[in-house]
Amino acid sequence: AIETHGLSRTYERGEDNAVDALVDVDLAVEAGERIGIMGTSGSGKSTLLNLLGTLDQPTTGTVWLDGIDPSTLDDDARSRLRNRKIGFVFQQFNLIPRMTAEQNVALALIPRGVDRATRHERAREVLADVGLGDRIDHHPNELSGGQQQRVAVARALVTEPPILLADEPTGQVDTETSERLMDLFADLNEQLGLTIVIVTHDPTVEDHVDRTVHLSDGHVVDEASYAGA
Amino acid sequence: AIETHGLSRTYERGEDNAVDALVDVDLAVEAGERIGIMGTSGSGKSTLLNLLGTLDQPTTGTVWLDGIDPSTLDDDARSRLRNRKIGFVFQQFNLIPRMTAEQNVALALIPRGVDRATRHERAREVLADVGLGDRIDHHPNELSGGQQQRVAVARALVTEPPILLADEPTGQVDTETSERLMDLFADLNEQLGLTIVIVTHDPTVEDHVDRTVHLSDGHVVDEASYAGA
Ligand SMILES: Nc1ncnc2c1ncn2[C@@H]1O[C@H](COP(=O)(O)OP(=O)(O)OP(=O)(O)O)[C@@H](O)[C@H]1O
Ligand SMILES: Nc1ncnc2c1ncn2[C@@H]1O[C@H](COP(=O)(O)OP(=O)(O)OP(=O)(O)O)[C@@H](O)[C@H]1O
Ligand SMILES: [Mg+2]
Ligand SMILES: [Mg+2]
Repeated sequence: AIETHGLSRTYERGEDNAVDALVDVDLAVEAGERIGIMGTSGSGKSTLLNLLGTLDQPTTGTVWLDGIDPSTLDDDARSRLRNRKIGFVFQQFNLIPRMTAEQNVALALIPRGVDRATRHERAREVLADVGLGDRIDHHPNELSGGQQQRVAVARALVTEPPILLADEPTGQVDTETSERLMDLFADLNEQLGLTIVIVTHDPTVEDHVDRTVHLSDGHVVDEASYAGA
Repeated sequence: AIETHGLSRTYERGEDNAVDALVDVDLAVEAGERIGIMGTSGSGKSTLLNLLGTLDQPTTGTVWLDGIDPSTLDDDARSRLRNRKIGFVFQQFNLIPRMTAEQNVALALIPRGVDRATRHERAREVLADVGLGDRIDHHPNELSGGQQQRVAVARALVTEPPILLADEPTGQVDTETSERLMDLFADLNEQLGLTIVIVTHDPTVEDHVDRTVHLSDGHVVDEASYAGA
C-alpha cells in the first residue's frame, strides 16, 4: 500500500534557520495493516503523514502509493490519485465554516462523481456512525470541539478509501467516544481491508494497531531506544 | 474566586431546534483551588468554561467573579474585568496567523499597559517555560499542533492572571509534554496561588487537581452516578 525510502523533509526559513522535520525515514505499510505513529510534540508525525498523503513533497527520498511515485505526476493526476486512494483526517479538522456537517461530509464525494441525493444520504449514514445523527444540520461553530473532529473523521471515511491517514483523530474526544471511533476503524479494516496509519498521543490506541512507529526529532527510533516507550 | 448559581445556556436555532447545552449548574471554586471538568464530547464543558470566563452570557442563572456579576457591566468594563482576572486557553487555540509565537504571546500584555521591550522579554520567558525557546520566531503555520497549543498556553499565563481557564490544554501533546505543562500549572498554583479550572479528557489530569466536576448532557452529575467514572 505505502512505502518510503530515505524520506526527509526540511523546512527552509532563510539564512541558517532551516528545520529538519523528518530525516531518512524508511517505512513499509502493507495493504490492510494498521500502523500507529507516536512521538513527542514536534517530532515530525504530521510532517510524515502529509508526505504519505501526497499533501506535501519530500526534500529528499521517495514515497510510493501502491507502486506509484506521486512526485512523477502533475498536480491534477496527483490529486486524482489522492482522492481515489486516501481519506485524510487533519489535526486541525479543516472544516468549511459556512457549510453544515452534512454538507462538509457530502462534499468529499463530489470528486467521485456521486449524484447529490446519494452524496447526502451517505453523509448522513457516516455521521450517524460517528454518533452525530442529531447534529447533521449544525455548522462547525455550532458544534463542540470533539463533534467537529468527528465530522472530519466522517468526511475521511465517506469515500470508502483504501487508505486512512488520521492525525490524532481522537485527540479532542473522551475515552468512550474514542473507543467508539477506534471500533469503527477496526470494523472497516476487517470488512473492507482498510489500511490505517494513525498518529496519536493516546497509549490505549496501541491496543488497536498492529505495530507502532516511534519518531524522535524526525528520526524513526526503534522501541528499545525510545525514551518514552 | 468563581461562583455560579442555576447557570443554564440554551443555543436557539429557530423553530424547535434549541440545544440545552448547560442546565442548572451550581459551582463554587475557591481562590487557589484546582478543579477538573470532565464529560463526554458535547456534554457542555466548553460552554461552561466560556460562561465562567465572561466570553458568553448565560440564558438563566448567574456567574460571580470575585463577587462581581459580569452581566451587570457594559462591554468595556466586562473585558477589563476579564483581562485583569482571567487567562484563557481556547480549545482551538485562536492564534493570530500573521504573528510569530513571541508576538502572539506579547500581545496579551498590551491591555496591561506593559512597555514593548518588557512585553517581548516576558513572552520569550514564558515560551521557554513551555519548551518553545527555539520556536519564538515561528508563525502558527510553521509550528506543529502541539507547539501551537503551547503558544496558546503561554499567552494565557504571560499576564500572570489570578484565574486560569484551560480547555483541554494538553489535548494535542504527548504524555511527557503534558506532564511538563501540568507541572508548570502546579508551580504557579503553589507560588502565585493561581486558581485553575481545566477541561480535560485525560484521566491522568485527575492527579493534578483537587476535585473533578463531571458533566453529562449539560448537567453536573455526582461521581457515583457518572457512568464513565
Ligand atoms: N452555537 C451553537 N448552536 C447550537 N448548538 C451548539 C452551539 N455550540 C455548541 N452547541 C452544542 O452544545 C453542546 C455542548 O457543546 P460544548 O462545546 O460545550 O461541548 P464539550 O463538552 O466542550 O464537548 P467536546 O469535548 O467535544 O469539546 C453540544 O452538543 C454542541 O453541539
Ligand atoms: N512550515 C514550517 N516551517 C518551519 N518549521 C516547521 C514548519 N512546519 C513544521 N515545522 C517544524 O517541524 C517540526 C515537526 O512538525 P510536525 O507538525 O510534524 O510535528 P508533530 O510530531 O506532528 O507534533 P505535534 O504532536 O505537536 O502535532 C516541528 O518542530 C515544527 O516546529
Ligand atoms: Mg502534529
Ligand atoms: Mg469542548
